[in-house]
Amino acid sequence: SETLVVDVMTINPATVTENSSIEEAAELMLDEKVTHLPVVSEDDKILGIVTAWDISKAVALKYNKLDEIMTRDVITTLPQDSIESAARKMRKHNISSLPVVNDQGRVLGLITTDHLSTLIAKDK
Amino acid sequence: SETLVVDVMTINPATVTENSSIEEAAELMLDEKVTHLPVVSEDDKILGIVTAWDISKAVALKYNKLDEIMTRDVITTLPQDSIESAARKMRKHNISSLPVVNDQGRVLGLITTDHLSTLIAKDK
Ligand SMILES: C[S@@+](CC[C@H](N)C(=O)[O-])C[C@H]1O[C@@H](n2cnc3c(N)ncnc32)[C@H](O)[C@@H]1O
Ligand SMILES: C[S@@+](CC[C@H](N)C(=O)[O-])C[C@H]1O[C@@H](n2cnc3c(N)ncnc32)[C@H](O)[C@@H]1O
Repeated sequence: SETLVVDVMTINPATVTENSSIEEAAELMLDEKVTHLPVVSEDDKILGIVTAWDISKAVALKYNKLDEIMTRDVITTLPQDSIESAARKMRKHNISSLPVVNDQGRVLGLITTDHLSTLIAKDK
Repeated sequence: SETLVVDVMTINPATVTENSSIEEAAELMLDEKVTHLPVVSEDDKILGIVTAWDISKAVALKYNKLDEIMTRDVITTLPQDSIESAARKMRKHNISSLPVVNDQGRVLGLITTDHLSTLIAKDK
């Protein structure tokens, strides 16, 4: 039977708020050893995403505020979606992760290309 | 038949040298839309790797030189290795890419978890 996003996602991923600084986002990525942080509202609804690539962009272009580097039009997936549809979405948009949300937009998890690559590691 | 690293890797990936600055590495990642840059010698031999996560670490810990953030004990793979062995190496070390080298350590390509996730996208 099919493998779903909920079967492989990270539950309760580390997140930041819109008021976080770039340094705080960088420190959280370092501490949690992650490269993607959903940006959420007070009640955990998805507002955007910031990644290690965005922090690298801040260094290259000398931006100072998280607001200037976060991506607001976030591509997300549902827990019950198949991993193939998640993989297709990530390939289509050249992104390495998708926040997993419920139908009210509340962040439940995070799925990344690392998770999917791990499935290939187990295949044989 | 088996899918090999050479079948999916990026050929001639963007690279930096040990004398590159953190800003130059960040600019190259932005321009090429990548998150991993092998660090190479004058004759293209692998010396290390620097990633968007390392640049994020530089922001968090206030490091200024590429030398202070690059990883020197690089885990690599050969073109003729299977994608499953590449996926297992990346999972084992919690890394998202492997420089592809020949047996003299010359950089031929780069394989990432994005490449492997793309294979899941095509499966169905
Ligand atoms: C075009 S990708 C290339 C690098 C790498 N694949 C990555 O995902 O970081 C980098 C950009 O994609 C954005 N991004 C990452 N995940 C996203 C998602 N789920 N929805 C929308 N944008 C996303 C980041 O904010 C960053 O600006
Ligand atoms: C522990 S990983 C966690 C984040 C993410 N998975 C990544 O690969 O960037 C981050 C560290 O792995 C290192 N790294 C990435 N690819 C590597 C490789 N092929 N060999 C050795 N270290 C590597 C980076 O230099 C960085 O310091």
